[in-house]
Amino acid sequence: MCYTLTIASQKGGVAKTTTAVSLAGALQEQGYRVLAVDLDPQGNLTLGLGLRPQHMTATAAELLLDAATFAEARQPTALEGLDLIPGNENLQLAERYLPSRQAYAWALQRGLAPAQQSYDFILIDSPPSLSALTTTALTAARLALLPTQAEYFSAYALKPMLQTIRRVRERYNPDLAYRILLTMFRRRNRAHRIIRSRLEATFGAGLCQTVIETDTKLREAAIAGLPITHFAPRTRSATQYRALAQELVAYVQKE
Amino acid sequence: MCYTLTIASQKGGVAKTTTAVSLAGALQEQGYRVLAVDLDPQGNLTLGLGLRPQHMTATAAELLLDAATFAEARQPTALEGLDLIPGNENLQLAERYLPSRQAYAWALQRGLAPAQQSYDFILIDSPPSLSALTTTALTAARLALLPTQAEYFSAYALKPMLQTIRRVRERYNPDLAYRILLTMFRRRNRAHRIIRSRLEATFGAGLCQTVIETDTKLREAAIAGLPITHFAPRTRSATQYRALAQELVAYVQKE
Ligand SMILES: Nc1ncnc2c1ncn2[C@@H]1O[C@H](COP(=O)(O)OP(=O)(O)OP(=O)(O)O)[C@@H](O)[C@H]1O
Ligand SMILES: Nc1ncnc2c1ncn2[C@@H]1O[C@H](COP(=O)(O)OP(=O)(O)OP(=O)(O)O)[C@@H](O)[C@H]1O
Ligand SMILES: [Mg+2]
Ligand SMILES: [Mg+2]
Repeated sequence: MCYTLTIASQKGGVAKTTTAVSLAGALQEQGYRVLAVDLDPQGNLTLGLGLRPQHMTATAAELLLDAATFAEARQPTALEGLDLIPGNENLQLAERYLPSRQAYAWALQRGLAPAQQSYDFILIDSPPSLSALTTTALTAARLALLPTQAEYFSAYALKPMLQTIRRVRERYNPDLAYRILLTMFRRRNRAHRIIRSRLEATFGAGLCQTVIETDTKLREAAIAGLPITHFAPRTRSATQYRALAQELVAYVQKE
Repeated sequence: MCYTLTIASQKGGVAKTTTAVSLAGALQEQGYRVLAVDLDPQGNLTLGLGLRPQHMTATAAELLLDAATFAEARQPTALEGLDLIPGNENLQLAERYLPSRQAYAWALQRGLAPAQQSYDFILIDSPPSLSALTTTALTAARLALLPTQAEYFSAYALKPMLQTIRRVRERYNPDLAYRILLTMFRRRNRAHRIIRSRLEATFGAGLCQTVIETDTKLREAAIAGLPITHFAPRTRSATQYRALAQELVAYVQKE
C-alpha cells in the first residue's frame, strides 16, 4: 500500500529538497521502504543523497519520456531501504517535450507504477516552477506537501500553487490533498511569528502542526550527502523532521 | 548609452529579486534612469516595487510575444526615474511558446529596443530556471550578475549557469560578461567563510568585491514595496547594495 507525496513550491529556496531528503531519512529510519524521486534539473535531491547527477544515465527524464524502465532508472543509496530515481539537466528536455505528449500529466504516475509493490512511501522533489514537471508530480501524488517560509514572497506564492492543485484535482487527480509546512522558521523573529499566526488562521488544519526551524546543521548534511536524521541525529532539525514524519504517517493511516 | 544587466540563477531563493530591487534603488538614488524588467511568472520584482502583478494587463509576457508595445507595458513606480515592465503568471505562457518562435532568444532585446534612449540602466530579474526566459534575458544583457549563496547547492549551480552563458555567447551574444555576487552571507559562519575563499580562488576578478550579508530589514522592505535604500537607508544591506552599485558603475565605465 504505497503512499505518494509530492513536495512542491514554485518559490525558490524554501527547503523543498531539504524536506524531501530529511523526510526520506526519517521514514527509512522508522523501517519504511522509501523511494525518492528527483524531478528537478538541478539534481539537488540526488546530490543530497550522496549521488552525482552528472554520472546518471537513466534518470527521471528518461523514465518520463519512456526512454528507460523503472528498473533501469532506480538507484540504491547509502541507506538500506531508501532508493532514488535521480534527476539531472536531462529533465530540462523532459520539461520542454512533455506537454506535447499524450496524457502527459500521467507520465510520472505511469513511470512509477512498478514502484507501488516495492515501497511504502514515494517522495517526489519538484523544481521551483508551476510547469509540466510539477503538474505530472502533483498528478501522481495523494498529498502535496508545500514548504513555505514565513516570508512575504513565499506566502504570496501559495495562492497560485493552490490554484494549480485545484486544476490538477479537476482534470486529473480528484484525491489530491495538500498540507502547508512552515520551514526555515525563526521563532525569535517577530515577523515570522505574525505570519505564522496568519497562516494558522487562514489554513487551520491545512497547516502542518510540525514547524521546521532554521538549523545550520542541515546545510552540512547536504555536503555529506546524508539526511539530517543520519548525519546529526540529535540536532533540533532532525527531531523536527522526525516529528513531521510521524505527523504524516498518522495522517496517511487515517486516510 | 544604456547598459543592461540580467540577474540570473537557476537556484531558488538566492536573492535574485532582492538584488534587482535593491540595485534599482541604489542606482535611482544616484540619479540614473533605471528600467526594471520582471521576467519571473511569480512577479516578485513587481511586488517588491509596490505594484500588484495580478492587476497588470500588459506585462513582459505580452512584450515578448508582440502582443503589447513597450509604451503599453511600461509602468512608473513610486520612485522618480525608476520604471518597471511588470511580470505575472502570463510569463508562463511566454516560457512555453517562446521557443517555437523565430529567433526567440532576441525577443527581449527587440522588445526593449525603445528603452535604449530613455534609460541609463536596465535590470532584468529572471526566474529560477535555465530555460527560454533566462536565455532571452541573457541574450539581451551586457552583464550577467549571478547571486550565489555560500552554500553547497548554490555553488553547485554555478557550473550549469556558466555553461549556459558560454552557449549564449557562442550563439547570440559574444559580449556577454558575468560577475558572481555573494548574497545572504554570514560572516560569523565558518562554512560561509571557507566557501567564500574557495570562490575567490576559483573566480578571482569574476567575483564581485562587494558581498551582501544577511539583513532581516530586506524582508521588511519587500512588504513595503520599496528598495532597501529608500525603506531603511542606514541599514547595513542598504550600504552594501550602494557599494555594489558603485562597483558595477565603475566596471561599466571602464567598458
Ligand atoms: N531549516 C533550515 N535551516 C537552515 N538552512 C536550511 C534549512 N532548510 C534548508 N536550508 C538551506 O537553505 C537552502 C535552500 O534549501 P533547498 O535547496 O532545500 O530549497 P529548495 O526549495 O529545494 O530550493 P530550489 O527552489 O532551488 O529547489 C539550502 O542551502 C539548504 O541547505
Ligand atoms: N541579504 C539578505 N538577508 C536576509 N534575507 C534576505 C536577503 N536577501 C534576500 N532575502 C530574503 O530571502 C528570500 C529569498 O530572496 P529572493 O526572493 O530575492 O530570492 P530569489 O533568488 O529571487 O528567489 P526565486 O528563485 O524564487 O526567484 C526573500 O524572503 C528575501 O526577502
Ligand atoms: Mg530543490
Ligand atoms: Mg525572484
